[in-house]
Amino acid sequence: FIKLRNIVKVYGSGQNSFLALKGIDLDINAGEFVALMGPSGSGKSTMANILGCLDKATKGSYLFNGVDVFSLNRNETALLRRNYIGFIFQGFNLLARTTALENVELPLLYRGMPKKERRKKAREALDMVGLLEWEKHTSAQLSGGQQQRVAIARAIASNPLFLLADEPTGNLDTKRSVEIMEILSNLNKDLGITILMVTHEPDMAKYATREVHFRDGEVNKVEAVIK
Amino acid sequence: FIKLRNIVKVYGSGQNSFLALKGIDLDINAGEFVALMGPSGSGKSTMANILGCLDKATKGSYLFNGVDVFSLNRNETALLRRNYIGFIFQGFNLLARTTALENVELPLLYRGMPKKERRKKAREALDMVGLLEWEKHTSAQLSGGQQQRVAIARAIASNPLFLLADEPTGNLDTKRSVEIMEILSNLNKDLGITILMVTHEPDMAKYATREVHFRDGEVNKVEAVIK
Ligand SMILES: Nc1ncnc2c1ncn2[C@@H]1O[C@H](COP(=O)(O)OP(=O)(O)OP(=O)(O)O)[C@@H](O)[C@H]1O
Ligand SMILES: Nc1ncnc2c1ncn2[C@@H]1O[C@H](COP(=O)(O)OP(=O)(O)OP(=O)(O)O)[C@@H](O)[C@H]1O
Ligand SMILES: [Mg+2]
Ligand SMILES: [Mg+2]
Repeated sequence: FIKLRNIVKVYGSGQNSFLALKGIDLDINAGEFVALMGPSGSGKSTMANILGCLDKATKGSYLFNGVDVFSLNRNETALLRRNYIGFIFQGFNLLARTTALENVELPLLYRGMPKKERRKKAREALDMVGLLEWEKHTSAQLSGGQQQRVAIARAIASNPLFLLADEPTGNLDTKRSVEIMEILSNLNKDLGITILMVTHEPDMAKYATREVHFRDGEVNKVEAVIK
Repeated sequence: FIKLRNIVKVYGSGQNSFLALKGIDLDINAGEFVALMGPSGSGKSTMANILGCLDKATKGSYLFNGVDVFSLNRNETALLRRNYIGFIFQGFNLLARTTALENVELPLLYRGMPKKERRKKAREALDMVGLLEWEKHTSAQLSGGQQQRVAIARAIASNPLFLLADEPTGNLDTKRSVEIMEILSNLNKDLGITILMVTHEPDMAKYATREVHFRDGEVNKVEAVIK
């Protein structure tokens, strides 16, 4: 399903260049739930952004369902992302001055879903994360953990083929974190959605079917987690 | 040192009003390290913003070192905050397109510290959080956990009398989180800095001398933590 070969990522150039990924090989099979772990600054978000087709590698190749992602132009990449990928950002990335409901509807709007269906699906997703009563609040009128949950609802509302979650529970209390992990685990088991989740919390990684550990821009080890 | 009586906070007005704090009484003695815990949306950041003189309550009184905070005008409040309070934001709140070093220097600049001393203090704080090599990176060139650590360095560089930390370890791996907790614990024990830390991680709350638990805008329980 997903094949990464020799992925290198350099930020900046010349004097200011920073080598964030030093040649990553990674395979992800359809239906897996991978936990990507590692110290702060080890390259997890950089990897997630490349897998989510939000950023290109400096070198290497990325096959997504047989498609050579780095050979696509900007429009084709946006289309691939829009139709098949859901992304939960580490910094939430909600639109300011936009309500929680409108934020969750956005990816469905891009897919051309009619308004009535879009609104229904968005409300279902907000309800799953416990925020239906807050649908009219804008990002500035939500707590940190509530913004994170809106970002989660936005990514799952469209049932993407491949869901990337970058630290989805960093701002949540334990009870809410377990609720989110159960939602992701059910999406993976019941709907077969392939998931890559970045996390630094071992308790959350337990919900995954495999762990990959990064250190300083390289794969440190891969653990098959026996379920 | 700090006395809160009957603190009520309502966001918005009329139809759109939201009662976030329902009458909080809280005393904090000089030199305490209080952990403020509770579910997502229970009012912790709202409380921290009022204690940090970043926001005013709708009702109630706040005595800071004998000063009636809500009777101060904007300038006097800004002066109190600038000279006595350090704040680590849940969303980091770093200045974009500004280097890590400049971000940490900012509170020292506001206090009128001369450039040479300011630069030295800022570098010491960045070194404490492990980011001296990243001093020229701007916020966009830093990982989530690195931005969080710059926000921590910025708040501690000026050795404030009262330090507020809103979820300071949400984006950090366990090793970095423990390092930050040891820095805060040492600031509290060695320099007598009073700390209020919002956290949802029980392992981090263990470093505090007292726990206060919120639920739905009210104090749920106060636990004296025996050290
Ligand atoms: N500007 C605002 N307008 C309306 N409601 C708001 C506003 N800011 C916060 N709220 C609401 O007030 C409540 C408390 O928010 P607060 O940010 O204090 O929670 P919190 O305990 O810090 O949560 P978290 O752990 O998720 O960060 C939340 O339900 C939130 O939706
Ligand atoms: N635009 C950029 N320019 C220069 N360096 C960058 C840029 N973006 C990230 N970096 C650096 O690349 C490294 C990896 O960053 P990345 O965000 O992938 O880490 P991470 O594993 O997600 O960390 P965290 O757990 O703290 O979120 C970091 O050292 C960071 O400073
Ligand atoms: Mg990251
Ligand atoms: Mg908060």
